[in-house]
Amino acid sequence: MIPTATLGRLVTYLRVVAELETEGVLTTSSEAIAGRAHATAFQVRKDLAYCGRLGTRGSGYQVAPLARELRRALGLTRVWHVAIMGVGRLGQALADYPNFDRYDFALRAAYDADPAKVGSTVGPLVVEGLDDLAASVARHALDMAFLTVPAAAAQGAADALVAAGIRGILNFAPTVIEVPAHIRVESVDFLAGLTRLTYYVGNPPAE
Amino acid sequence: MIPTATLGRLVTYLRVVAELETEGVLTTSSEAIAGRAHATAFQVRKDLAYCGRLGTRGSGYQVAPLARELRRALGLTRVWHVAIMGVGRLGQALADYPNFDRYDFALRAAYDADPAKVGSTVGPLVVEGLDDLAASVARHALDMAFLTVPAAAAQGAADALVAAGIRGILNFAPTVIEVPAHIRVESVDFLAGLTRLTYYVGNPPAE
Ligand SMILES: NC(=O)c1ccc[n+]([C@@H]2O[C@H](COP(=O)([O-])OP(=O)(O)OC[C@H]3O[C@@H](n4cnc5c(N)ncnc54)[C@H](O)[C@@H]3O)[C@@H](O)[C@H]2O)c1
Ligand SMILES: NC(=O)c1ccc[n+]([C@@H]2O[C@H](COP(=O)([O-])OP(=O)(O)OC[C@H]3O[C@@H](n4cnc5c(N)ncnc54)[C@H](O)[C@@H]3O)[C@@H](O)[C@H]2O)c1
Repeated sequence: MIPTATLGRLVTYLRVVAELETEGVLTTSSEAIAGRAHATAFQVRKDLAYCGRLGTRGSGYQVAPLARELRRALGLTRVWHVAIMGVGRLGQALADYPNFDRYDFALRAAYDADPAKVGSTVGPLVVEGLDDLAASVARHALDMAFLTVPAAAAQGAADALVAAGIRGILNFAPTVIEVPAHIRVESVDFLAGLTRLTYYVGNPPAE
Repeated sequence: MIPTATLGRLVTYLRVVAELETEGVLTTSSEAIAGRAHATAFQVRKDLAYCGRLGTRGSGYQVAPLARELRRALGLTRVWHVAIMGVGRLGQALADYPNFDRYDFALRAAYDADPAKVGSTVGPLVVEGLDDLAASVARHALDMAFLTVPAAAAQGAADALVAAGIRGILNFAPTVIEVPAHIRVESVDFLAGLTRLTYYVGNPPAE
């Protein structure tokens, strides 16, 4: 298992290397990756060692093989099927979000507890109710779900997803949800970015 | 200046310590903080040294003074005024987001380029147009803005905010925006959380 802190950094390096790939860059260095990833070149070299022997001392890394190696180490070697649980404002904004396919994520289903929303279309999906959730999760071969319901409904909606066979939840609701040990929850927290931004706005670099 | 990587971790420690505060916990340790922050106790002690001499060896940290000290070190010592630029689905979801006041952020204004939205109410705000943006930014004493417009409109909307006197932008749009050196941009990227989630779902811990 990759330690959590290292995993967070490897995910950032993959975003950086994927950006270099779309920019047509062929080779890069730990210094160049560190600059875009807000890390040190030493940390980059140490972390990339988790993915096997990459790059040669003195001549850097080939971008395309490095991206492939990072995707393999992070388990992004197949298309992952994702659902939206709660098709309100945020759920609808996510249904339209461009670029999922660039990362091999496929939005496959959308669910809402409001009968008035069931049957409507959002992005590429038709909204389903919660009646036969387990059968629907199996039919769409779902792996994970975005939890985009109000905070008060979050635990109940998470329980329904877990009972239906979902193995991972990306929680957008501002509340902590409890799940069994074999289910994974990651929370999305834009307040962390806002707090970092505040620090920089309050401490502008000397001109 | 606090190095970027350290800043990211201090922001996480503040969230952890603030959670302990709302749970009524009076004292904590670097081990307890490290557990919730996915860091090592050594890293926590090293990072907290940036905020001055805190805690005593062997008996841990007092939670309330530690939270105060972290807020001071991060510049969260006053209320920061934030605007929403682009009042679509995500902008509206943000206007309703609970807890801003717990972190001393005040939503003060909302702007949209669509004349049909100007004058409508969203959360606590009345939507304004872009005509007198500089005058409005001054009137609301705005510091920062959420950029929640479509990717194609993001650079133009950012330019308008910078020209109007905004000093920090939290960018939700999936595109890189260019700003002058004295303006700070932080991007919100839920794909990093989704990628971490994928790794754990693909590598479940042994039972
Ligand atoms: N992390 C972020 O970036 C961020 C930003 C804004 C809002 N939020 C949070 O996202 C969540 C959604 O916000 P919103 O503005 O879209 O809310 P919303 O009220 O517009 O939508 C919520 C939807 O969830 C549905 N719902 C309620 N209970 C349900 C259940 N048990 N099962 C399935 N569906 C259910 C509702 O019918 C509704 O369609 C909120 O918790 C909000 O605080 C997160
Ligand atoms: N980071 C995340 O968590 C996340 C999640 C979902 C969507 N998004 C992104 O957020 C953005 C908004 O998504 P949405 O679903 O709310 O879009 P939307 O189309 O519902 O809303 C966009 C709003 O921006 C306004 N607008 C367009 N050009 C403008 C300009 N130049 N100045 C001011 N306002 C302008 C439009 O009138 C509209 O009201 C998109 O870029 C989307 O990809 C981010």
